[in-house]
Amino acid sequence: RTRIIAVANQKGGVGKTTTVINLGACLAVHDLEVLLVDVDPQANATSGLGVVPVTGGEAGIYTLLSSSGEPSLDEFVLPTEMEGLWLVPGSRDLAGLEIELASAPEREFFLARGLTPTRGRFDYVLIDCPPSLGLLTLNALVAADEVLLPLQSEYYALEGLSHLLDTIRKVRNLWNPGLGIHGILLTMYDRRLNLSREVADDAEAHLGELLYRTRIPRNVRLSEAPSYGKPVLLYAVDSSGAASYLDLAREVMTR
Amino acid sequence: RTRIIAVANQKGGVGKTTTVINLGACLAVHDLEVLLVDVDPQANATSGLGVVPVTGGEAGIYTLLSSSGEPSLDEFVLPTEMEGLWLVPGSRDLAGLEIELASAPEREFFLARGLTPTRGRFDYVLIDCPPSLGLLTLNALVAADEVLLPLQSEYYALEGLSHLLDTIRKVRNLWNPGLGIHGILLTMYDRRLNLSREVADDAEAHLGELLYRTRIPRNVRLSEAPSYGKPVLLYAVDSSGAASYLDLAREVMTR
Ligand SMILES: Nc1ncnc2c1ncn2[C@@H]1O[C@H](COP(=O)(O)OP(=O)(O)OP(=O)(O)O)[C@@H](O)[C@H]1O
Ligand SMILES: Nc1ncnc2c1ncn2[C@@H]1O[C@H](COP(=O)(O)OP(=O)(O)OP(=O)(O)O)[C@@H](O)[C@H]1O
Ligand SMILES: [Mg+2]
Ligand SMILES: [Mg+2]
Repeated sequence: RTRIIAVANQKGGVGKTTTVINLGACLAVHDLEVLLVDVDPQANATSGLGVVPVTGGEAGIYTLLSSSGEPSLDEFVLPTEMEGLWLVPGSRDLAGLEIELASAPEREFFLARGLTPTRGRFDYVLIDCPPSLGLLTLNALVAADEVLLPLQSEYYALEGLSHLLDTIRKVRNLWNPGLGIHGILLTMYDRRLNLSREVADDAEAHLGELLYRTRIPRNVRLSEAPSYGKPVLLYAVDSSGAASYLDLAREVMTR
Repeated sequence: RTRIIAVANQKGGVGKTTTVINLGACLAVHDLEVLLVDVDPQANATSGLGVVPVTGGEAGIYTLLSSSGEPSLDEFVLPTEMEGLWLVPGSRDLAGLEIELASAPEREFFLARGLTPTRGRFDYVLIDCPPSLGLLTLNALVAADEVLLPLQSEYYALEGLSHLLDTIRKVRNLWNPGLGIHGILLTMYDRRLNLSREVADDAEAHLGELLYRTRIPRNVRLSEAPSYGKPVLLYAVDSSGAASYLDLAREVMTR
């Protein structure tokens, strides 16, 4: 009954972190228990919620990934300002992990093992991935039941999609046969721009029902909210950004 | 007399590729010889110029990085549509290189060795980096004389800057004592938005003269141009995007 969803795209700046924080908050507000897991060394999902990323031996994603036994979840999970929204904080130290784990056996399974205790305890687990298809994102794809792909309404974003879909197929064949695509989310959509409409039309034509009906508009409140350490629901509840992530949460719950 | 400049920032989507292509074109149009080197596995700088990224054994960045002897530059450099603008095309295969080179001796120096023949042949070499601080970006920082840091006018972008500056300092101490910061470039600046102005004020206060006077405005022509495989100078010469990169080129030439 727990759905683990990796939010991934190797293209940078497409709205992965913004989606993890705000979809997470909009799910939690429907009386669900939601865990956010920050697997990006930038630790933006962590600081975007007003939490200081961990370093050194402090419990967090780095210790979760590098510990050999099955960790006790209570050590790694922090509450946030919102009822029902929890966080495994990120860490800059993750940047070194790619090289450290490069030759470890079963290096793709560290996160899957670490998240086992979340099953039955949370309704949704959302994993924020870094902008690459390296070992950290692979770990997220192996640990996940499904992938949510943010697709910025721009040319380069559409171009990179086939590489990401190839990688998902590879992970399914090699390590995680049950991995599905939860959906593809158009982000920073501006209906006044030809480019936005062209990318949306292209995506509709090629991706069909994989595409969520909800499109996230470009909305400055979404980019202001992290500087206050809050999801947009708490920062600007009347904004189009908050409304669109509430729509997305309803769509995610009914899929 | 050749200046090798790495355009780097681990934050995704801040305008690294857009800056490499458009600053490159605006320098070339001043009768300079400019080489663009695409070190990002996404190969956006390559496709943004209408060139198909290379795969397999075809000559390009992958063979340049993985060859042991000093390569002959003519094998790797392609002309572009613009006089004086040349390209070492990128490749998806680079994604695997991080793991392949992880245990190679002197793994940080492969690009520096490969770019030696550019000295004296080009006025500027601009290196497009992926959104990470892994081995590919390290190679670019070791090969470069200077770094140009695009800084998106957003909260997360400002947050990540200290990590990037730490990394540059580390590279200077360990592998490339001459590495300097050419400048920090505000991108996607929208003076109508409080957030943009706040980030700009913050950057001015903390970074002072490292900041270029030129600010790149948010301009849709910049994001349309890559779908036509052209720098914005050839796609929409009268746009604010083209004007701002021409200003930047003049500022870069006089620094
Ligand atoms: N719909 C939106 N409207 C306006 N700004 C947005 C929107 N979504 C995200 N942003 C802003 O755009 C920038 C990029 O978004 P975000 O950091 O979430 O992308 P990302 O894919 O997580 O980036 P990275 O690849 O670096 O991890 C951020 O500054 C964010 O605040
Ligand atoms: N000044 C600008 N105005 C409008 N759009 C821009 C501007 N600069 C870049 N863009 C667009 O924003 C997106 C991100 O820019 P770009 O791809 O150059 O960033 P990047 O840092 O190279 O990304 P990555 O981290 O994925 O390599 C692209 O779709 C690009 O076309
Ligand atoms: Mg992110
Ligand atoms: Mg790029």
